[in-house]
Amino acid sequence: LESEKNETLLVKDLMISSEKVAHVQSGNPLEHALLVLIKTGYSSVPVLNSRFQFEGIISKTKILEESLGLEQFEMNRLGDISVREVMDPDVPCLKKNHTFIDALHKLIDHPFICVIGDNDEFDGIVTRREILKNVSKSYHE
Amino acid sequence: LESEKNETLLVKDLMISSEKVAHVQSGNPLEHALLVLIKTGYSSVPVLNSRFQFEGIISKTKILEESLGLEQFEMNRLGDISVREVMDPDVPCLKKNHTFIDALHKLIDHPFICVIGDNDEFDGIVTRREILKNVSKSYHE
Ligand SMILES: Nc1ncnc2c1ncn2[C@@H]1O[C@@H]2COP(=O)(O)O[C@H]3[C@@H](O)[C@H](n4cnc5c(N)ncnc54)O[C@@H]3COP(=O)(O)O[C@H]2[C@H]1O
Ligand SMILES: Nc1ncnc2c1ncn2[C@@H]1O[C@@H]2COP(=O)(O)O[C@H]3[C@@H](O)[C@H](n4cnc5c(N)ncnc54)O[C@@H]3COP(=O)(O)O[C@H]2[C@H]1O
Repeated sequence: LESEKNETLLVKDLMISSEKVAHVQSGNPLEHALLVLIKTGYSSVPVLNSRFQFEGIISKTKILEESLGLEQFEMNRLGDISVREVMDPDVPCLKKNHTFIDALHKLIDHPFICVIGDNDEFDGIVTRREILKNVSKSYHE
Repeated sequence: LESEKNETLLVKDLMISSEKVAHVQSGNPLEHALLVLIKTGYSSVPVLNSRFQFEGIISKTKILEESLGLEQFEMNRLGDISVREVMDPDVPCLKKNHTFIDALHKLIDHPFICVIGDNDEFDGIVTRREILKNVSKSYHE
């Protein structure tokens, strides 16, 4: 049965590997992060430290919230705040040897899940799109 | 088989109905739309006209692209541009009597799909989260 085939897939077979994943560095200012997010078109991306270890997730919403002043948008502030200060460090992650089902379960509440190694090294991401493609295949057989 | 149960679900059983969907009006300025997107936390929402008919989708990325000046962000422009001028009017939609499989297929490339009636009236949206919840249930039985 096709759905049984999916159940044997591992995260490492499903993930977009790190070199293809847009990210920002935790020490960079929000202004830089916002430009990366606009240029790549992504609503949120992983945050890594200078040793390429995973630290959290930064989104356009979070950055824009910081720019909201009393009367208007105050984009100048964004040069003075680092990504690390506003990123979300508290997100679920996966390991490369986790399963399709582990990924499916976590992707119910998150558009993508980061894959990290034993030393927090950033390996890649699993996206909802990848899971949905596999599920769609299993319904067509 | 659980996966067969999913195949009989219709879009009307899966959708978030219109009164629960955040949206903006096509005649409103981008500045208003951006505030709605930040306040609700959504990366993009449906655009409706004054008769509650579906017209397109507006995203934070699209609005922020409009604010990018030569040297910096120029948020003042956003008061002068209407949602209709920059929204994406060219998105796939579904009808209430379409199936789970129709929705699954369109959600491979879109985080949500708008559901519209015969007269373009806006009925609701189907989200990836809703499909993934159903798929996850079918793997646990
Ligand atoms: N440049 C592009 N080309 C084609 N389609 C695009 C696209 N940008 C966005 N999409 C479509 O929009 C969905 C939502 O993108 P979003 O940026 O909100 O949310 C994305 C983004 O936050 C992150 N993501 C995906 N690919 C990434 C990458 N290469 N680098 C960094 N983050 C990525 O994972 C989330 C879910 O991605 P997913 O593929 O499931 O779902 C994507 C994809 O179907
Ligand atoms: N306030 C909140 N509470 C709990 N979880 C939240 C949330 N805001 C976002 N999320 C989570 O983040 C995912 C991506 O949200 P995003 O805003 O990029 O993308 C959303 C948004 O563009 C749109 N959307 C979802 N619900 C909406 C609503 N009630 N009104 C308007 N647009 C909605 O559909 C896309 C996919 O939604 P989906 O539920 O599959 O996936 C959501 C959900 O899992």
